[in-house]
Amino acid sequence: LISCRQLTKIYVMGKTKLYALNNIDLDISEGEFVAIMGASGSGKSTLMNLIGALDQPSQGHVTINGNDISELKPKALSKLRNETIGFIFQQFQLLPKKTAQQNVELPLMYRTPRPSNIKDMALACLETVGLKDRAKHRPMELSGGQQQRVAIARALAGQPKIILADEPTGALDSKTSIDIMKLLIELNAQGITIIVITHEKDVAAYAKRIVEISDGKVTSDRLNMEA
Amino acid sequence: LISCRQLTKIYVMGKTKLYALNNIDLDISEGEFVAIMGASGSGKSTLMNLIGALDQPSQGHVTINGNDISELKPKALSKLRNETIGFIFQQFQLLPKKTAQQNVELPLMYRTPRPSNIKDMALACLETVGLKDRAKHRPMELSGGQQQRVAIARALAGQPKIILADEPTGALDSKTSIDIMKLLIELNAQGITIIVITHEKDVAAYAKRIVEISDGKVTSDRLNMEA
Ligand SMILES: Nc1ncnc2c1ncn2[C@@H]1O[C@H](COP(=O)(O)OP(=O)(O)OP(=O)(O)O)[C@@H](O)[C@H]1O
Ligand SMILES: Nc1ncnc2c1ncn2[C@@H]1O[C@H](COP(=O)(O)OP(=O)(O)OP(=O)(O)O)[C@@H](O)[C@H]1O
Ligand SMILES: [Mg+2]
Ligand SMILES: [Mg+2]
Repeated sequence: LISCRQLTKIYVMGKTKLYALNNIDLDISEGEFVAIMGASGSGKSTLMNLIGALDQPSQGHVTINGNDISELKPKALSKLRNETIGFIFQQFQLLPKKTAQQNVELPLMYRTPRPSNIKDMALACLETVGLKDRAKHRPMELSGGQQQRVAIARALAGQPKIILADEPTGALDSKTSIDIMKLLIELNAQGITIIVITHEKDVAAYAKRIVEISDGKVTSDRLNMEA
Repeated sequence: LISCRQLTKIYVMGKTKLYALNNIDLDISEGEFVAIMGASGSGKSTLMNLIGALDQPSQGHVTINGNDISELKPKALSKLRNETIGFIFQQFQLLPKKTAQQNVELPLMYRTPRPSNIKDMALACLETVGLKDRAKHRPMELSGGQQQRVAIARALAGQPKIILADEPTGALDSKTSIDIMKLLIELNAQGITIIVITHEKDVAAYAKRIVEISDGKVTSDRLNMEA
C-alpha cells in the first residue's frame, strides 16, 4: 500500500546540508498496524509527512496505492490525501477560528460529492472521543488533551483507509490514552492501515510491528512479540 | 511562597457556566517539587495559568511571595512574572519568526537592568537541553521535541525562583525525558520551586509531592512515597 525507496529529505541551511531522512526503504501493507519510534529529532514526523504526501522527497520515492507521489499533480495529490488518509498532527493543526465541530467537518466539506450528513458525522466522531459537549468550543477554549482529541476526531471523520498518527496520545491522561489506542485497534480490525509515531513503549505495545528510526535511518524493523 | 484560596475560574458560554476550577485551596512552599496530575480537561493548565499570574481568578485568591495577584497593577505583575517565574507551556508558545536562540533570549531582554551577556546565557541554556547546534533554526525548522526543549531552555534562561512546567516532556523520547527530569531535580536541589503538570506516573515519580485534580477540584494531595 505504501512504499518508500531510498527516501531522503535534505534541508539546506546556509552551508549545511541537514539529512532529516537518509536513504529509507520501508514497505507497509494494507491492514498493518505499525509503530514508528525514535529519539527527538530522528526524522519521524518528516517520514510521516512524506508518507502522507504532504511534502516531497529530496531524493528517492514514495508510492501510495501504486501512485508515485512525485508524479501526481497537486489536485490529484490533494484528492488522494483527502479520500484515503486521516492525519493526526503532532501539534494538532486545528483552525483557531473554527469550533471543534467545524474543524472535524472540514475534511468532509472537500469531498466530491459532498456527504449529506456532515454535521451528524462530525458529532458522532466527537462523541467517540468524549467531546460531544465541547462541539461549539474553539481550540483556545479547549484543554491540550481536548484539542488533541478534536484532531483525532477530524482524522476519523472521513473514514480514511490509512491513519497517520503523530503522537496521538501525547497530551492525554492514561485512561483517555487507553481509550484512543483501543479505538485504533478497532479501526485496524476493520481493515484500516494504522501508522503511529510514538515515544512511549505503552503505546507502541498496541502495534503489530515496530520500526525504529535514528538520525534519519531505519535501525530496526520487527514484529511486536508482545502483541 | 504560593497560596491559592477558594480559587475558582468560571467560563461563561452562552447560558452555560463552566467551572474550570472550583474552590481550590493549595499551598506550595519555597523549594518544593510538586507534580499536578489529573484527567484531560480537569483544570491543570488553568490552575497553572492562575498560579503564574497569567490570568485572574473569577473568585478566590492567588498570592505569590505575599502579593495577591489580583491587587497588582499589570506592570508589577509583569515584573513579578519576568523575574520570578519560568514557564514551560503545554503548547510551547514559541515566537515563530524568531530563532531558537532569540526565543530563549526573550525573557532576558525584558529584565531591568538588562544583563550584558544575554547571548551567552541563551546559548548555555540551549546547550543544557542538547540544542546548541539548532540555535539558528526557527520553530518551523525544528521537530516537536526540539521545540519543547527550546521552551524549556527559555524557562531556565532567566534563572527563575519558580518553574511552572506544563507537560515538559510530553513530546520527548524516554532518554531525553530522563535528562530533563534530572535537570529539574538538580535545579530543585539548588532551591528552585518546581511545579510540573504531567499525565505520566514516570514523570510524577521525580516529584516530592503529588496533587491530583478532577473536574476543577483537588481530590488528593500527598507526599510521594517512592521518591
Ligand atoms: N477559554 C475557555 N472557554 C471555555 N472553556 C474553557 C476555556 N479554557 C479552558 N476551558 C475548559 O476548562 C477545562 C479545563 O481546562 P484545562 O486546560 O485547565 O485542562 P487540563 O487539565 O490542562 O487538560 P489537559 O490535560 O487536556 O491539558 C476544560 O474542560 C476546557 O474545555
Ligand atoms: N524545515 C526544516 N529546516 C531545517 N531542519 C529541519 C526542518 N524540519 C525539520 N528539521 C530537522 O529535521 C530533523 C528531523 O525532524 P522531525 O520533525 O522529523 O523529528 P522527529 O523525529 O519527529 O522528532 P520529535 O520526536 O522531536 O517530534 C530534526 O533534527 C529537525 O531539526
Ligand atoms: Mg515529531
Ligand atoms: Mg493542559
